[in-house]
Amino acid sequence: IFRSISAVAVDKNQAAIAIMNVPDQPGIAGKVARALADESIGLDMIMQSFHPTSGHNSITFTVHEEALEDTIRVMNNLKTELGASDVQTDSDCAKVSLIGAGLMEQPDIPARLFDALGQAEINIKLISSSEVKISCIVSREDAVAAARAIHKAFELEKLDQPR
Amino acid sequence: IFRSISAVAVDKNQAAIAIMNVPDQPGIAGKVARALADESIGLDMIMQSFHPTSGHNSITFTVHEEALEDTIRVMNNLKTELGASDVQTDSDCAKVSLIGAGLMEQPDIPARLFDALGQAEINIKLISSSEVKISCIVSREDAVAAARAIHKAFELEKLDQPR
Ligand SMILES: C[C@@H](O)[C@H](N)C(=O)O
Ligand SMILES: C[C@@H](O)[C@H](N)C(=O)O
Repeated sequence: IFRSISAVAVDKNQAAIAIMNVPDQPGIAGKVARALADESIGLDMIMQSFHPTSGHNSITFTVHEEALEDTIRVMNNLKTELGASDVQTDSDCAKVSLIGAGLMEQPDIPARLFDALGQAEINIKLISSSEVKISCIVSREDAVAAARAIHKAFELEKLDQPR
Repeated sequence: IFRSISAVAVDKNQAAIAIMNVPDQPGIAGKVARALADESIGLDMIMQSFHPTSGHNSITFTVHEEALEDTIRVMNNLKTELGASDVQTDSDCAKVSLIGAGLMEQPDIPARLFDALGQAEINIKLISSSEVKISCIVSREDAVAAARAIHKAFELEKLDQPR
């Protein structure tokens, strides 16, 4: 059984927002993060991955759903300033995370996690990972089934933790 | 001074690869991660963010640079199977990470981190974050300057750690 895995965490109150097609130049991410900090908007996750067209990129943030409106306002101001193409949002977000130690050291762990969600017919909207936590954003209605599928895939019920 | 920040870590031996425009349906991320696990390819980071066109998405991985060739082979096989548009790679990757506790609780921390890189004229290729670590992929030639800029921005030299 997976000794390095300790728990599955669920946060149903998330929302995602992305500023799309900003210039891929130094200082842009700083401007965006600074504008959010100036309004004391707390961030949960930040993701920037490969972008189809070179010279541009998009930055995705997840925030507490109550902060989404403020975040949209800040991003729309930045859109004009940075010449972004648009701001995309998704208010139907729940974060489901696998928590443990050295999660990325065994390639079978991310595979088993994503397989479990796939077999449960749950679509993954966003992914972020580190050594101690792999997080997937799914729709809120899928959150409970997602947590259950991951529990089962990693035999967490055998740990009998008072979660 | 930032009590919650403890260190800056640098890993110069990374490479990034992304499978672009896969169907945004349940089970796809599982297929990709399983194919990599079957070849025992260790992953460092996994990122999936907002995608410009709905119905498709791209998944970005970072691996040890020595694993890039194997990873490209696996991804090219998947490309045909999943109907992906292409596989993008970047072998010039260094991961520079800020490590601490509760990093996302203070919005000023990500802002200061990205500002520091922007002011040092360092372009951020990929971003991934969690409560205890914010990682940026930059080009290898920028790694040392990036670590130094972050150290300075968070006054880490005052911690006088034998890093
Ligand atoms: C897109 C944004 O991350 C940019 N590359 C920067 O360094 O700020
Ligand atoms: C793109 C991929 O992540 C897909 N949404 C899945 O759930 O597997």
